[in-house]
Amino acid sequence: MGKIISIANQKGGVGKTTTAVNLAASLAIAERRTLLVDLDPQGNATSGVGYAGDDAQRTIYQALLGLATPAEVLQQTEFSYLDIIPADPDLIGAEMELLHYERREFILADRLSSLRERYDYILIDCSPSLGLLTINALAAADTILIPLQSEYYAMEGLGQLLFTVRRVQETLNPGLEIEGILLTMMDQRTTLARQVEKEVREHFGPLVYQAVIPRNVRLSESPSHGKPIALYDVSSTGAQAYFQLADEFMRRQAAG
Amino acid sequence: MGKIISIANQKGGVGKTTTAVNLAASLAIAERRTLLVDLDPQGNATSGVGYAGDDAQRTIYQALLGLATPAEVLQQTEFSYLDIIPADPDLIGAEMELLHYERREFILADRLSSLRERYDYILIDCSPSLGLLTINALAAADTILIPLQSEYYAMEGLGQLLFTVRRVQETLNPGLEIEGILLTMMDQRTTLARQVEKEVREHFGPLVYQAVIPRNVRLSESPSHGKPIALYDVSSTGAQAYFQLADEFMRRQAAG
Ligand SMILES: Nc1ncnc2c1ncn2[C@@H]1O[C@H](COP(=O)(O)OP(=O)(O)OP(=O)(O)O)[C@@H](O)[C@H]1O
Ligand SMILES: Nc1ncnc2c1ncn2[C@@H]1O[C@H](COP(=O)(O)OP(=O)(O)OP(=O)(O)O)[C@@H](O)[C@H]1O
Ligand SMILES: [Mg+2]
Ligand SMILES: [Mg+2]
Repeated sequence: MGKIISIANQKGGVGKTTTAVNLAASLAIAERRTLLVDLDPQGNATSGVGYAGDDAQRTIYQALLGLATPAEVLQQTEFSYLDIIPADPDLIGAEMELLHYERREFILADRLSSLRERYDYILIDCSPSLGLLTINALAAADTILIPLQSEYYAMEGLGQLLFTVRRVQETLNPGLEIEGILLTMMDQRTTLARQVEKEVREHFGPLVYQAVIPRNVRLSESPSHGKPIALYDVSSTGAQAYFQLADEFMRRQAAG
Repeated sequence: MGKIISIANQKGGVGKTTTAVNLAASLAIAERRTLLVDLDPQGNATSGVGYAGDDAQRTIYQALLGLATPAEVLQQTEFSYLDIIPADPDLIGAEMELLHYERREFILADRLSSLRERYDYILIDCSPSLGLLTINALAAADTILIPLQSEYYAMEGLGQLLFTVRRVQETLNPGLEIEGILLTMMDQRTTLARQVEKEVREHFGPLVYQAVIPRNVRLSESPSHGKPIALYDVSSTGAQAYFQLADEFMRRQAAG
């Protein structure tokens, strides 16, 4: 029974897509059957795995509005254990259109339920907002993985995100848990980053992954080649950090 | 007659707030009467100028919904030529609420029209989305200032943003122009950043500011002290770059 994990944080540019793409690729390398769902109209996760977007009729937009089944819109990637449901700019309109649906917060949950059997993990890359699409992702998810940039504005937003998670637990999805908090773009040389790490570990304890993603230019270069870091530069500190994250993530699943 | 400039880009974390806060502060130092409007529920611009948010009844949310006049919600800052209309998390609900209004794209334009006389510049900090709040900002604005991170995903989003700007020009605000494109978080050492700068200048020519904002840790430290960079560390490369931007911005106004 596949586990659904939403990678979310309404603060922009904190490494949601980079984490979704590279954790998904690392899990696929470990032969876990993985589906990556791009729920952001920017479509960054879609291009991050090298999907050229040649078929605008087979995206998450069609699946959400019931124009196609999820099985019809999922596509293969270069990794045999990784599929993707791509996004395209049509998704911008989806938020307004979904407002008129019954059970508008559960549309994604309903659509993904038929795919759970096929995968070990379904990762959802969210856009930087707390609108209806992200609420759909939180209502559908078993857990939320929170990428956290070690910066002041990012810390400020964490409270708002946790408040939203609690509200979703109370009203839409009582089983939603926090998968973990991942420190991203960490530059150990700066006092700010070290202060943030100390505060976050003190406050959230074991929820925070031991694995920390360093700032590494190879991570920002790899999307321009349409490849996850494992294919672009496997020896980079970025690739090693995401392998470490995948290991820790899988160990936590085993521990239950 | 005050000029309204929206600082927008749906890509997250590209330096919208950092630009809004520090351009506004630099203009205030040059004794231009400036108003900063925080239109992002994250409220980063609000805390970036050190506003403690002690009055939840006097925010942009009240002004948008007509619960208070704009003049009642604007607040003073440490700079005598800079006022702010703060944001708070209530704003998350505003997008859904505004959907039911007549002229729902023009609510902000209508509210700000009474303030135009009082200021030389009104800067609007937008959230990382192309939802109704950002559409309101584009419908109200004379121009849009686009912070652009020199990264692949940010470049990918530029096309979508320009498409949206064209649609707003055709349907809501024919007078909307591009104020300029600002390269942010520029790390001259990386090939990716140099490539992006070369491409952007070739493609957009004089629209791109000569001033380029370097990656500078002092810029990310200053919000934790609730101060724009000019007050936090005036000698930093970040402060100097935003002074240079303000100069170039003012020279462009004079040139018309
Ligand atoms: N560890 C890292 N080191 C260096 N660059 C990184 C790292 N992680 C992400 N980046 C780059 O930083 C930018 C922001 O990351 P990313 O797009 O993954 O964040 P996001 O949270 O998905 O953004 P959005 O809020 O727009 O969806 C991207 O250009 C990405 O390539
Ligand atoms: N030139 C710079 N050098 C170093 N850090 C920077 C620079 N500009 C911005 N930052 C930091 O990078 C992060 C992202 O910047 P900022 O929050 O201004 O972007 P944004 O586009 O407003 O994000 P959002 O999409 O969430 O609104 C912040 O933590 C900020 O302090
Ligand atoms: Mg993203
Ligand atoms: Mg911002």
